[in-house]
Amino acid sequence: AGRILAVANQKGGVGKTTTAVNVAAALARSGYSVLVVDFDPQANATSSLGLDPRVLQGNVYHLLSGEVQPSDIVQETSTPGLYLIPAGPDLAGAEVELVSMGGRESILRDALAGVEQQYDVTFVDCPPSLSLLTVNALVAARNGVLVPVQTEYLPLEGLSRLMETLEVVRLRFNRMLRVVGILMTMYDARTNLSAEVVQEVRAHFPGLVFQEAIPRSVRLSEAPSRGVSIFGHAPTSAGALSYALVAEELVYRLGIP
Amino acid sequence: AGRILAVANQKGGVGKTTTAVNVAAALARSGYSVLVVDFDPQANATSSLGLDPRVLQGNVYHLLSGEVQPSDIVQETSTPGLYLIPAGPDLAGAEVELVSMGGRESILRDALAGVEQQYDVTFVDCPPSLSLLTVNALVAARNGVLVPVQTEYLPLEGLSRLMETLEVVRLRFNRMLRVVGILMTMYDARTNLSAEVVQEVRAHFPGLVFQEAIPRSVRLSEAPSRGVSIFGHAPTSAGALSYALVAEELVYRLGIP
Ligand SMILES: Nc1ncnc2c1ncn2[C@@H]1O[C@H](COP(=O)(O)OP(=O)(O)OP(=O)(O)O)[C@@H](O)[C@H]1O
Ligand SMILES: Nc1ncnc2c1ncn2[C@@H]1O[C@H](COP(=O)(O)OP(=O)(O)OP(=O)(O)O)[C@@H](O)[C@H]1O
Ligand SMILES: [Mg+2]
Ligand SMILES: [Mg+2]
Repeated sequence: AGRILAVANQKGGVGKTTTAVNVAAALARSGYSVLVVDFDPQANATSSLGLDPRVLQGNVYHLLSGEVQPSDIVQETSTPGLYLIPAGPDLAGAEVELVSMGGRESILRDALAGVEQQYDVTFVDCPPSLSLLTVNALVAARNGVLVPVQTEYLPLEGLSRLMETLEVVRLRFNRMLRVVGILMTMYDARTNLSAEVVQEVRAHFPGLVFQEAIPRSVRLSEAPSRGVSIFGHAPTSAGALSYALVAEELVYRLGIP
Repeated sequence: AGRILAVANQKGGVGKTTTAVNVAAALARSGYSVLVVDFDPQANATSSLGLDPRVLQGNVYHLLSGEVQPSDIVQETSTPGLYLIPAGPDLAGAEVELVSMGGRESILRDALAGVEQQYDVTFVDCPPSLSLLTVNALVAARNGVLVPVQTEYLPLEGLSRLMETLEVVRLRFNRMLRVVGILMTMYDARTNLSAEVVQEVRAHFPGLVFQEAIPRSVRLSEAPSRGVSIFGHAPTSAGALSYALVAEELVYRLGIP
């Protein structure tokens, strides 16, 4: 059956959306059937894949309320084999609504029931917070969580807090939750800071850090403006090569045939 | 009386904390008495100013519940004239608790009553969300909001959504709310993307964008690891000069004598 992963880190701007979109695209290019679920009210994964969150009829918010099934709102993207469940502006209201519902932590898990039969890998892109939306994604993530960490000091500082939170969620809501891998992002070889942060994370979390670090590359920040992945925008760039290598290592870490 | 500003943008990693800390430090260096309120559960402003959020007794969470007065928990920093109301890990729980309280949008405003008599300028550093914590900061911001925008595509996309939200908050909770200025951050002169984004923002929001854009500079991302502002870490760097110019323009925009 297919794998479901959350892409999470409460620190903002560390490359969660960029990682979800481009690792998913790399897997789709190698023939896997892949789904991205945009679970951030900012809807950045939706626009990065070329869709306008304001005009789409159905989105993940309607999935939470049970109004629709996943297959009713799945969208195709410009990458063959890569599908999207979009976010919309109304998702911002879900946070407050979820608080007063019973079983509020597992609403997304139940709403996504069955997608693992249709897709080889599903990525849930999380907002920059440890809120109920992110907890829902962590509970839905049957196969674990991918943690992008920007190679700078403030993002590093938040990592141990995130690990503590993951442990709480694992004990209380999802025994299967584990960290599939920590991906170092926006690595700048010209600075000592990047190298120091990578060294520190590898020392603290042995075996968890992907071999490949994603370099800082303007091509990666340009791609969303064209609504395509890095492979559509700059297929021979350093960012494209790095994300392809990360996708290969992810397949190995997940034990996908 | 003193000014109170929120530093807000729901997009993650755009430089909210870096801006709050360094503009505040620049103003303190020119003789103003300045307060930073760390209203983000990540407590990045607290650690950027050299304090450990885990060991501090009182923090902004205790202020919300009325247990303490601001003067009970204010901390000095390594910059003379710059003071901090720290955040702590328990702030993460405030979001859910605030939802069910009456007058929930103005809890911070009431808790900070009187600080404008003691400080020339107060900055409230916001988390990356449009949640009740951020709404509280926007309601407390008697003199408006400073909006950092990273010079890239995804942050640009979120700006119009943020402006819509500010308008809703202004109409419903705080008639005085206005955008004091939009500050372009992490400007990279080597890429077309940065220049295009700046041009687009200036065209869309005439008169709102600070003259000075903050350059991308590794010195700015190193400073938090030493717990000092950019002026303490690298006083002659491009980042230090830029933040000093922004502080001067802010004084002008706020009409401070
Ligand atoms: N390796 C990279 N090199 C250069 N720019 C990058 C890289 N990865 C991401 N970016 C850019 O940095 C910004 C932040 O990345 P992204 O939006 O993916 O982070 P995020 O963690 O999803 O943010 P949020 O916390 O707001 O959800 C975006 O403008 C993106 O295009
Ligand atoms: N001009 C700059 N040049 C280089 N690095 C910067 C610059 N401004 C901020 N940074 C670094 O970029 C990262 C994001 O900045 P910062 O944490 O201030 O953003 P934020 O908007 O407060 O993030 P969050 O949304 O998580 O609160 C940090 O590692 C910071 O040190
Ligand atoms: Mg994102
Ligand atoms: Mg911050």
